[in-house]
Amino acid sequence: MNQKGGVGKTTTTVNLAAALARAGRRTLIVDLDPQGHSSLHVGVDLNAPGRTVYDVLIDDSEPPSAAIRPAVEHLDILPSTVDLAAAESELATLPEPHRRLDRALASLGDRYEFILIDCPPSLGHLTVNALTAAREVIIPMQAHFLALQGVVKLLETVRQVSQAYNPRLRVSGVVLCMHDTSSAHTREVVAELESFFEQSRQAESPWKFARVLRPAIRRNIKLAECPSFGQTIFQYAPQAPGAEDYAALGAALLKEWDAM
Amino acid sequence: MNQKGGVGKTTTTVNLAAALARAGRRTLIVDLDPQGHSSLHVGVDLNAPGRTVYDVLIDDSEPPSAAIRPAVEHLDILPSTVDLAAAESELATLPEPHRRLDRALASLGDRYEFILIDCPPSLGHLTVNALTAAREVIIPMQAHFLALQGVVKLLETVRQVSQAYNPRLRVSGVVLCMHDTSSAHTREVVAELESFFEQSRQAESPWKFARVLRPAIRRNIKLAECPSFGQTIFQYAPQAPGAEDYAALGAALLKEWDAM
Ligand SMILES: Nc1ncnc2c1ncn2[C@@H]1O[C@H](COP(=O)(O)OP(=O)(O)OP(=O)(O)O)[C@@H](O)[C@H]1O
Ligand SMILES: Nc1ncnc2c1ncn2[C@@H]1O[C@H](COP(=O)(O)OP(=O)(O)OP(=O)(O)O)[C@@H](O)[C@H]1O
Ligand SMILES: [Mg+2]
Ligand SMILES: [Mg+2]
Repeated sequence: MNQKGGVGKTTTTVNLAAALARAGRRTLIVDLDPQGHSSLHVGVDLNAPGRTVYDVLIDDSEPPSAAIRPAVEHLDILPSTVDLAAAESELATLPEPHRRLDRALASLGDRYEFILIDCPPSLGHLTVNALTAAREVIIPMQAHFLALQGVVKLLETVRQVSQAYNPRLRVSGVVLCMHDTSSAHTREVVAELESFFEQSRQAESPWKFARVLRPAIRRNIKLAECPSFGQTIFQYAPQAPGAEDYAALGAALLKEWDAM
Repeated sequence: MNQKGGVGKTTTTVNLAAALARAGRRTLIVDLDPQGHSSLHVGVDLNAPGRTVYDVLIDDSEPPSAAIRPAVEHLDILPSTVDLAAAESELATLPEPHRRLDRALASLGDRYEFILIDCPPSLGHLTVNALTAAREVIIPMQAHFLALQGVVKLLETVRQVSQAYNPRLRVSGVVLCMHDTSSAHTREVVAELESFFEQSRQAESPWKFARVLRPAIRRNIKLAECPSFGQTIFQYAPQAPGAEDYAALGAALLKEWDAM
């Protein structure tokens, strides 16, 4: 999640999920963004009829399994729809509006080893549902000066939701997206992020063990091209730097999560 | 303006304004984004006391001139503040909430030849104020498949505001930001945009004469670095491709606007 737009949330959700699936791990993408970009990214036709995450959130009796569709081997998706925009206000009228997704996903039992939730660029009801349901928060961002400005606010929101609804929530860390390895400025921004996380080790907070996740995901035009074919980077350009980086990030996170 | 985040609104507002100022034209930047990125970009200290666009919007008796500060030669800024986030809801309680900026800027008379307004990534009261006050709309975006998805909705919003509050509003066109000239995919997305604008010539709409503006602004890390020094690209790296592109875009727009 990241309330800032265009930082790599969708690209990371889809390609990291695909990396986990390639490692043989049963993975589900939940597209919680009314823009439906994760759904488009794996070839879902947003205009075709079918149940979506909107039905699952708004209607207690709607089982997520009826809405889930296959994407690639070991990877399924619970797709979005433009109707989801209405959910931001409709959720407010329901009981325990922040816990709708949590309950729905709990009903899936252990069908999936990993569930990755793509959030919209906002801190509204949809994102709060994601933070209430999740175990971990991954924050995609660019290592740019202006991008640093939003991180503190984001972490404060995570803390508030954690305290109110999900005490076990923790921030795994930041995924550096569209990364330019050649720039000194980029290195300075990364250093600033790493030093912030270092200083957070001392006190209790959801980001106590957060860090800059590795590897960074280099800018690679193939990552911007594959959504237009409804494919993950591994289907579209498996030799590309974008595939290499997301595969390595997936392997690094699996190593950490399997050890927990 | 563009309701999508991270597309180049701030980078374009500041560096295009700076290009106009370099051509000797008296220019004002209005920072309408609570994030305050345009203000940061030209070295304004958001924490220092002083009047801001928030005071001007909320308080009828507050003259914009009291809030305006110099940035570089021929370029001033009406800065933002984090308080502006409250304006989204406070504006709703005021009479003619959409026209507050229009009235405030009208009081400046002909003090400035050009006023460029940096909008937040949303279609709320602040952006509607900008669309009500403006003559022209410039849409920064990346030539990526996923970026195309938001354009239709954006233009519909422009049409609604134009019909309700500002019949003379017109869309100048799209500025291609962070442009990758080497990719066939990018060329296809640009072709799709150009063909959309071609087909719009036949009917009346605010985008009847809109087009893809030239030149595109190439990806250039210098453009991401200069905000951290509170400088425009012309101060920070006047020989860089980013400076070259924004200077050429400024010249092209001046040619069009001077002919009107
Ligand atoms: N490493 C990369 N290299 C090149 N292009 C990238 C990379 N990561 C993302 N992109 C492209 O940048 C754009 C923004 O990325 P993405 O859509 O993943 O961001 P987002 O945070 O999900 O945006 P939103 O806030 O709109 O949901 C997309 O067009 C995407 O294809
Ligand atoms: N041509 C470019 N080359 C390299 N970096 C760029 C370029 N244009 C913009 N950037 C960088 O990309 C990021 C997003 O740009 P910018 O802040 O201008 O977008 P925005 O639309 O104003 O975002 P927001 O929606 O948050 O207001 C910034 O870190 C900026 O410095
Ligand atoms: Mg997205
Ligand atoms: Mg901005």
